[in-house]
Amino acid sequence: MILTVANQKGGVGKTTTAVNLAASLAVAERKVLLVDFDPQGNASSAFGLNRQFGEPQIYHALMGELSIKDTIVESMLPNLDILPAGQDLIGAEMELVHAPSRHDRLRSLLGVLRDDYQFIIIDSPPSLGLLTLNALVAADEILVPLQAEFYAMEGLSHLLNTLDQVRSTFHAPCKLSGILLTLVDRRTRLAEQVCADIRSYFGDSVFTTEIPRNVRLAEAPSHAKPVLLYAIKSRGAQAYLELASEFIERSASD
Amino acid sequence: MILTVANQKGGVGKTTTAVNLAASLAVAERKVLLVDFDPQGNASSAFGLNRQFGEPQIYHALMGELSIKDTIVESMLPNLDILPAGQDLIGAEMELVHAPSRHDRLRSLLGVLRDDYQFIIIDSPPSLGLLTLNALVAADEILVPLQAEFYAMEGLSHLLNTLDQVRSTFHAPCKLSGILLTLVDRRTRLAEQVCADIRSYFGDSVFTTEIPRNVRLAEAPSHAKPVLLYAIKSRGAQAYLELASEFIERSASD
Ligand SMILES: Nc1ncnc2c1ncn2[C@@H]1O[C@H](COP(=O)(O)OP(=O)(O)OP(=O)(O)O)[C@@H](O)[C@H]1O
Ligand SMILES: Nc1ncnc2c1ncn2[C@@H]1O[C@H](COP(=O)(O)OP(=O)(O)OP(=O)(O)O)[C@@H](O)[C@H]1O
Ligand SMILES: [Mg+2]
Ligand SMILES: [Mg+2]
Repeated sequence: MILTVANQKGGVGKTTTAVNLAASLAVAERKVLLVDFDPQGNASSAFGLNRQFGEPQIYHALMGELSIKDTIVESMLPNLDILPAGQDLIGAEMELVHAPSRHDRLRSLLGVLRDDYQFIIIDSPPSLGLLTLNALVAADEILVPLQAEFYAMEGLSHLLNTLDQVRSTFHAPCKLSGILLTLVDRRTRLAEQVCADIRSYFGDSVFTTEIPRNVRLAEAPSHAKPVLLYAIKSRGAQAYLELASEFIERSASD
Repeated sequence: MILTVANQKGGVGKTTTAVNLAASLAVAERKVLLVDFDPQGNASSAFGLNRQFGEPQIYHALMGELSIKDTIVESMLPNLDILPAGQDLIGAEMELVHAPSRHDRLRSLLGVLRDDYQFIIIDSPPSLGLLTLNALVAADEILVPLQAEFYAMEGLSHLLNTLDQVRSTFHAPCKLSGILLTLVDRRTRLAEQVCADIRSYFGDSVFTTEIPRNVRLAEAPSHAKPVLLYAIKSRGAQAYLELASEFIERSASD
C-alpha cells in the first residue's frame, strides 16, 4: 500500500510523521520503504543519509539515469529501506514541466516495488507543485498531518479540494487515510480549540492518536535516528507506535 | 527599503515575522507596505484579508490585469498597508515559467512604490521556486527566520548559497539583513544548542533579538490582528517590538 504524507503548509510534521510512522511499522514486522520526495532531504537526513549533488538518489531514478533498486538503501532497522533525496530533486520540477505524463513519473517508478514492500511511505514538500502532485498521484492513500494551530487549519480545505481535483483529473485513488493532529500542546487553549473543531467537523477521518509536542522528536534527527531508537519511552515515540497500530487496524478493515 | 523574509524550510516563522515586524515598524511611525507573496495567503489572513479567486490581489498586478495601487489596501494600523495574496498566485508560477525576465516581475512591479513607503516587507513561500526567486531578486535585503531546531539549521547553508547565486546571476543586491532565531524554547537544550551554534558561526549576522515560542503569536491571526493589537504585553509582542528597533538601528547604520 502506498501512502503519501502531504500538507502544503510548512512545518506541520510531515517529515517527522513519515519517518516515525515508517520506523514504527517496521518494528511491527512490516516491510517498509520510506521515499523522500522533498529536495530539502529532511527524511533522508533523519537516517543520516545526506545526498549531495550527483550521489545516487530518487532524482536519478526519476530521470531514468539509474534503476530504482540502485538508489534504495537499507536503514539501521531490519524491515525498513530508504529511497533518499537531495537538492538534485529541485531540478526534477523544472525538467518534468515539459515531459509527457509529467504527473505520473513517480507512480510508474514505484509500481515495480509494490510487491517488495507492505507499505511505501512518501514524504512530500510544503507546496502543491509538480513534485507534490506526483506524490499524490502515486499514492493509494494520503495522510494529512495537521498542526493544531490557526494557519494549518486554514489551509486544510484547500488541500482537500486538491485531493478531489487529483482524483477526477488523474484517476488516482487519492483516498484520505486520515487527518493526524500533530504538535499538539495540550496546555494551550488554542490547541484544544483546534483539535475540537477538527474532530467535530471531520469525525472519523481524524486519527484517534494525537502527536504531542515533545522535544525528543525534534532532537532525534540530529542523532540520525528515528525517535524509537533515540528515546523509546518518550511521549513522542509512544505516540507514533500507537499511530502505527491504529494505522494497521484501519488499513486491515478497508 | 525592500526586505524579503525568506527560508525554504516550512513553518519557521516567516509569515509571523513579516506580519509582526511590519506592524511594529508601523507603530514606530514608519510608513510600511506588507506584500504577501505566498499563495497560502497567511500574511493576508493575519489581517482578516481572505482573497478568493478573482478578488483583487497581487496576482492581478503581477499579470498586468490591475494596477498595483488597485490591489493595495489599508490595514487597521495607520502607516501600514497590505498587498494581499490568494490561491490565484499559484497560477503565476506556471504562467511565468515561459515569460521573458520571469525572475524580475515582482521587482519591476514594486519599483514604483519605493517612494511611497519607508519599508516594503515581502513574505515568501517555503520553497526555492519561481515565486521565492522573484521575492529574492526584488529585495534590497533578506531576513532569514531560523527555527532553533535541527532541520532548519540544515537548510541554512543551502539558502545562503542560493542568495550568492541570485546575487551573481541576477545582479540583485540580496544583502543578508540578518538571521533571526525564532520559536526559541529556552527550556530545551536543543534550542540552547542551536542558538549557540548559529551565533558562534554567524556572529553579527544574527540579530541580538530572539523570538521566543509564545502562544499569543499563534493565536493572534485567528483574531485577524497583529500580536501588538491582540496582546501587547506578551513576550511575543515585546520581542517583535524589540526586533523593529534593532532593525531600524541596523538599517540606519548601513
Ligand atoms: N511532535 C513534535 N514535537 C516536537 N517537535 C516536532 C514534532 N513534530 C515535528 N517537530 C519538529 O518541528 C519541526 C517541523 O517538523 P517537520 O520538519 O517534520 O515538518 P514538515 O511538515 O515536514 O516541514 P516542511 O514543510 O518544511 O517539510 C522540525 O524541527 C521537527 O523536528
Ligand atoms: N514565536 C512563536 N511562538 C508561537 N507560535 C509561533 C511563533 N512563530 C510562529 N508561530 C506559529 O507557528 C506556525 C508556523 O509559523 P509561520 O506560519 O509564521 O511560519 P512560516 O515559515 O511562514 O510557514 P510556511 O513555511 O508554511 O510559510 C504558525 O501556526 C504560527 O502561528
Ligand atoms: Mg518536511
Ligand atoms: Mg508563511
